[in-house]
Amino acid sequence: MKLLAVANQKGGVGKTTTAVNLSACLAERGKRVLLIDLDPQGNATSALGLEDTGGRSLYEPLIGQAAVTDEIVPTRFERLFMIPASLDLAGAEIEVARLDDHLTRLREVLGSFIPKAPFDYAFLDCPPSLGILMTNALAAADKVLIPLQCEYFALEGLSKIVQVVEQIRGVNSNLGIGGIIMTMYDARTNLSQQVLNEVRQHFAHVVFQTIIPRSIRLGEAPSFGQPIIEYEPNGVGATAYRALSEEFLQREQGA
Amino acid sequence: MKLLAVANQKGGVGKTTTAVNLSACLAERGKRVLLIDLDPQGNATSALGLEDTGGRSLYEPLIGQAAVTDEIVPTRFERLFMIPASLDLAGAEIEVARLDDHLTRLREVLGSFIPKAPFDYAFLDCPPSLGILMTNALAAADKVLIPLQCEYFALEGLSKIVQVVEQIRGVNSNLGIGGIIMTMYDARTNLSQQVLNEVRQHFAHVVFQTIIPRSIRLGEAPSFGQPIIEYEPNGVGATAYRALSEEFLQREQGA
Ligand SMILES: Nc1ncnc2c1ncn2[C@@H]1O[C@H](COP(=O)(O)OP(=O)(O)OP(=O)(O)O)[C@@H](O)[C@H]1O
Ligand SMILES: Nc1ncnc2c1ncn2[C@@H]1O[C@H](COP(=O)(O)OP(=O)(O)OP(=O)(O)O)[C@@H](O)[C@H]1O
Ligand SMILES: [Mg+2]
Ligand SMILES: [Mg+2]
Repeated sequence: MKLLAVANQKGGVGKTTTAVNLSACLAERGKRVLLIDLDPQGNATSALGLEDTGGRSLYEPLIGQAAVTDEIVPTRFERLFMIPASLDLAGAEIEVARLDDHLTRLREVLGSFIPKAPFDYAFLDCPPSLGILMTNALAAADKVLIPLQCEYFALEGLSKIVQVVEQIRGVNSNLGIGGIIMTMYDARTNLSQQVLNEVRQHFAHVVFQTIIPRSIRLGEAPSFGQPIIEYEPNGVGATAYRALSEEFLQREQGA
Repeated sequence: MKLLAVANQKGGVGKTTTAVNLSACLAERGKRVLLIDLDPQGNATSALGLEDTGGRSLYEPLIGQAAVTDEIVPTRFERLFMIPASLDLAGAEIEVARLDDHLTRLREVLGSFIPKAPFDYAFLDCPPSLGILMTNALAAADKVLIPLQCEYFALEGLSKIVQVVEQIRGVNSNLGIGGIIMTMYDARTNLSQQVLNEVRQHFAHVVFQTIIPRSIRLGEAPSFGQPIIEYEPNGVGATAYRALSEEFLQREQGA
């Protein structure tokens, strides 16, 4: 199983939308996928319609009171499983911070699970911050996917997440940048084009060719608990995330 | 001086855009305003074109190594001053967490400054999280302004920030909700209208009448280091934030 963090400390750039829809598209293509909601907000959990999962989350495994496998729940989509978030998860930041291994706690917790996990890929949807949950995700992951909104503040923050990835390599030498995914691209504006050009110039080999356009349907889908391939199967959002899943697999298989 | 936190743990909802442009509009109307960037990302700092301020930030005052007044810098706008952010600020979360008064540290630091501060209003631009910096801001503030993007996930998170405000009242009984500000409203979509209706139904007395529309100029302005009233003085963004500043003052004076 390959473990990928979906992370960017800038808020609202499309981390959850990307983690949920990329997972759904990979499951549609026959891959077995585990989506882990590491954000106490629980947006990925509600985006798949999993409201009440009996408080399951990574919280108890992180504090050593449950096994990872106890927290896995099926979704109604074939081959797509989830470890949901619960509000306890916010408490995990404080509890993990007090441990000696506060940086590598998640890696240890997942360490015995990963080798026998029945999944091809697992994605960690990270909260918008440089706190414990996000750094734990980077310390545990094989790769990080960086969704990047086509806006000025998001571009400004890119060097920061790249710097953090460099620093985490101190504890996780395996960590690589799996790619930068341009999101909420609005072809009618110069700003989107400028940000895209800038990123393509400085991160030519890392940025995905697939661009996710701004589409209101992507914003509507989570209110119905549906990934975009169910909510609007033939729209621009579904087409883009299917193309992203194809490009993702090409990179993985070429890796 | 009145101290207001601009906060919402949901990312990308318009906290910085609101803090910067409301501050600029109030200064334009003759108020003396201090904008404090409490987000290590430093978006409010760059939105006013203050790139290099010699590392000034609230970091040293928070750890007791400098006075608040040392960190105040002028902007090129009359009556608008700033305490910028620097990357050290990320370290403040960890250092403050270790103090006994980790929840009220900012309030103590500002306590001796506020009574003699030469400002009418101070706004704290908060990072997207439920961490130390945000809870410190709420523990110190007289009121909290909650920008709310007209999207499903943002609506889902509203009960969370309201709950956190309730909890903080334990250490800051003075804290009130100054208002909910609807942002990035797109009149062409049902989603925006649904979210607005929902918020008006449950928070009728708290939500501002002024709605901030989605306008690409608001996204472009920070790349020039300009508030919207300078970048596009007669556009929909400037008009909306001027109307918001008027409604804000009416509430303040009526209070
Ligand atoms: N391509 C898109 N087009 C239109 N809306 C989008 C798109 N991608 C995401 N959204 C919407 O934009 C908002 C922000 O996206 P999302 O919540 O996925 O970002 P995030 O980075 O996970 O946010 P946070 O930092 O709070 O975790 C959401 O309301 C989402 O529905
Ligand atoms: N009304 C608007 N219309 C169009 N774009 C907007 C509007 N308000 C904000 N933006 C843009 O949307 C993005 C998110 O806004 P902003 O950064 O102010 O949110 P935030 O809540 O401060 O984010 P964070 O959670 O990362 O601190 C920015 O790129 C900003 O320029
Ligand atoms: Mg998210
Ligand atoms: Mg901000």
